Amino acid sequence: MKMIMAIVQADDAHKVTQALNEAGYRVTRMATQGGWLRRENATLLVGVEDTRVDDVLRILRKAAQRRMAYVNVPGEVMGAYHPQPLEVEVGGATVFVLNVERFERP
Amino acid sequence: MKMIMAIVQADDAHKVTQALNEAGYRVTRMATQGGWLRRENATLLVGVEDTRVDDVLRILRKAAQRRMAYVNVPGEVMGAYHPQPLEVEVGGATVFVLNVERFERP
Amino acid sequence: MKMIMAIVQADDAHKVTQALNEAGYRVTRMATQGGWLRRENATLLVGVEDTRVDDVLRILRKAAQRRMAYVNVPGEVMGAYHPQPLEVEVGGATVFVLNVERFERP
Ligand SMILES: Nc1ncnc2c1ncn2[C@@H]1O[C@@H]2COP(=O)(O)O[C@H]3[C@@H](O)[C@H](n4cnc5c(N)ncnc54)O[C@@H]3COP(=O)(O)O[C@H]2[C@H]1O
Ligand SMILES: Nc1ncnc2c1ncn2[C@@H]1O[C@@H]2COP(=O)(O)O[C@H]3[C@@H](O)[C@H](n4cnc5c(N)ncnc54)O[C@@H]3COP(=O)(O)O[C@H]2[C@H]1O
Ligand SMILES: Nc1ncnc2c1ncn2[C@@H]1O[C@@H]2COP(=O)(O)O[C@H]3[C@@H](O)[C@H](n4cnc5c(N)ncnc54)O[C@@H]3COP(=O)(O)O[C@H]2[C@H]1O
Repeated sequence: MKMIMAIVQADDAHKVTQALNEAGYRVTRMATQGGWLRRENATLLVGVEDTRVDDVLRILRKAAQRRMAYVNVPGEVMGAYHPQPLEVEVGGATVFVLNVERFERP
Repeated sequence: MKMIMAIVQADDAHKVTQALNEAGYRVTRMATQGGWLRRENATLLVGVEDTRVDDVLRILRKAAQRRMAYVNVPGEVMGAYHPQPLEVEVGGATVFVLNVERFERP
Repeated sequence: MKMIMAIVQADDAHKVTQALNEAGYRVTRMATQGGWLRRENATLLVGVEDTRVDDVLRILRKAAQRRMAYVNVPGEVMGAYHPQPLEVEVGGATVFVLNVERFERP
């Protein structure tokens, strides 16, 4: 079994969770925060059989499209002052796949 | 060392944490949400020596009893409308055991 | 790749995250709670290349100093009543390093 930890934008979390659930995958959602932009995002925990990892990645790619957006960066990030909004890439997912040694439902 | 990630019902989280603490185990609690029923639940992180995993599972089984309950399922889950409450199994724990390569207290 | 899970005091989370970001590390922050003192703390997720783990530990040691403090312990912990504040060690970090089998940005 593998534990997939997928960090997605807060706005994409609902759509991604629904797409995974409809494909039969179980999902647990954690409200998290990005360290750099200090904006709310979401980390989804998805425990799946080893053979299902690629299918989950396919669903993530489709449901969490990467796109460019203008965001207000907190003034004191890295000490410089950003009076203008900064164009950063948002959307998409950052995904870590970890091995699960045991899965139990005591 | 192993990292035990135990997803339990929100109502059981306090009782489970206390039982683990009283047995000498350290616990970190995360407020999480189920993807399917969209209800609050809790994910407990418990880092333990390899030989202690079965003892933690025993405590989880005892403190988080599985039981049937009626819940209101959000109307648009999977597109169908559920006017009546649905009987689902609640309680219990969903447990993932991951390997910890290093444990440090810098 | 490794996933570093660092549990730090809530008061230290911002300073630690900034120090890691300024060193070029990506950080995701989760608001968590200690099981024993039931106080807010923070769990930081930092996915890094294998060779960078020691550098992250060095930054954690510097930014999250361990120190003694008086805290009010919830009355019913372990059944005993603590009328006086208890001196416990706070600060510092509890760090788990887990192996990441795959890292993807679908
Ligand atoms: N130290 C740094 N120097 C320069 N640029 C930086 C930086 N830290 C972050 N960025 C940039 O800012 C975006 C938002 O980062 P944030 O930390 O708020 O939000 C991040 C963070 O919460 C998480 N994340 C990404 N990589 C991670 C990793 N290796 N470990 C833990 N969390 C990660 O995913 C969110 C989106 O990341 P993404 O890479 O798409 O997008 C990142 C990246 O393009
Ligand atoms: N492999 C896994 N990976 C990550 N998290 C996991 C997981 N298995 C369980 N969980 C977490 O544990 C909660 C309880 O799961 P359980 O399987 O007992 O009880 C579940 C299950 O009986 C059912 N269910 C969940 N997803 C389903 C799906 N895609 N299709 C059919 N039934 C589903 O609804 C109950 C509540 O689900 P909910 O998502 O609200 O809440 C889930 C979810 O937060
Ligand atoms: N192996 C592990 N697995 C998961 N999470 C872990 C962990 N070790 C530490 N943590 C997390 O780190 C926080 C600080 O732990 P620390 O050991 O420095 O400081 C601890 C420790 O000195 C003491 N303590 C905790 N549990 C205890 C227990 N069962 N018996 C005796 N002392 C305990 O109280 C302090 C605060 O504990 P609290 O639970 O509120 O908060 C803990 C907990 O959230």
